[in-house]
Amino acid sequence: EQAIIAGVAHDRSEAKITVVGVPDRPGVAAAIFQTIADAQINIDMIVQNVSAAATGLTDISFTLPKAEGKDATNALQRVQKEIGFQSLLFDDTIGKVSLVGAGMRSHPGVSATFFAALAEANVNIEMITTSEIRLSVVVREKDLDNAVRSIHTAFGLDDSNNEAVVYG
Amino acid sequence: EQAIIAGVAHDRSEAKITVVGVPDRPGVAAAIFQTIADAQINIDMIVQNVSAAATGLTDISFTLPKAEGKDATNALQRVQKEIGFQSLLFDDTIGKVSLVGAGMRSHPGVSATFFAALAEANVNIEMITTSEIRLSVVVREKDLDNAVRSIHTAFGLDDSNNEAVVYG
Ligand SMILES: C[C@@H](O)[C@H](N)C(=O)O
Ligand SMILES: C[C@@H](O)[C@H](N)C(=O)O
Repeated sequence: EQAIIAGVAHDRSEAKITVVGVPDRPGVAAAIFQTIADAQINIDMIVQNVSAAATGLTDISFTLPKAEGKDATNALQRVQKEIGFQSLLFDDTIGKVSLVGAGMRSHPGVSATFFAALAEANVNIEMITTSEIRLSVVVREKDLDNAVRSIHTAFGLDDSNNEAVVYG
Repeated sequence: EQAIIAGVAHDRSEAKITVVGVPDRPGVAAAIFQTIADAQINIDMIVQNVSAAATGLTDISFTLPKAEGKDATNALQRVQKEIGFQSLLFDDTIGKVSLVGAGMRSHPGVSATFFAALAEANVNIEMITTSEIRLSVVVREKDLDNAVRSIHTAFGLDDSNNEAVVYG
């Protein structure tokens, strides 16, 4: 089975919020995102990795339009005590870059090549979230253009042609 | 704009590996996933959240077929010193459940409802990764069927009809 690489998407319109030190027990994610929904804030990526065994705490990060950052942090601060998280981080100088394609699950070389392209451009990868059709990373906003160029080069993609690249 | 909820996918065939205490600097993700690619291991989800400011370390988790777990941990152990991560966690009793749809980004109520369904079933959410068309969580394998049932109920989905539910 071949992987298809359709192209590279990038976005500099988003900010990131990290809810730090979230108790890892049922109901907490629900409370956080109900608060966000009640404030009518649109969410793009949500990322949560496993909690630390020692603390029973984890972090939940999500991205959203920059203009909605203040509303989101205000809404979350109001429920901090009730939910029990330690702190909030707000970051509005991120860029998001994604490799868009299909069948990428059975081609581990695709993610290796994607991450190598970022390394080649000396771009630090701050967050990763992937699916079979989309590999997305968060980087510094200032690194976004270099990241996009490097990924285009690594996969032989060219802005001017709209054909997908077959990999594998 | 309305969100479309197409259905719920679930998967109990995967295991999870967490590379713990990964230095947060360019090139590290590339090295980890080149190791995995060289071992010809298929990867599904990759999740990385932001590093701790105090330590400069983060974790990278990924899921893969259970049968490939040993090969993956062996391959990573061989490069532990070179890459510099602290430890590896291997977990083969996970379940993955996903809400599949479209336009979910502009409907924060969708993720709130999804997470609330899991909370309602007393299912702990161990990892989260989302896109506009798919919200995926990792839970205990033993909780998978309860999670799926609860999500069906929360969204008014019915296994017997194949129509998508419109939300919003
Ligand atoms: C951390 C958060 O996801 C929690 N485990 C929950 O289920 O809500
Ligand atoms: C942690 C890892 O993603 C690292 N920041 C890298 O860029 O490779």
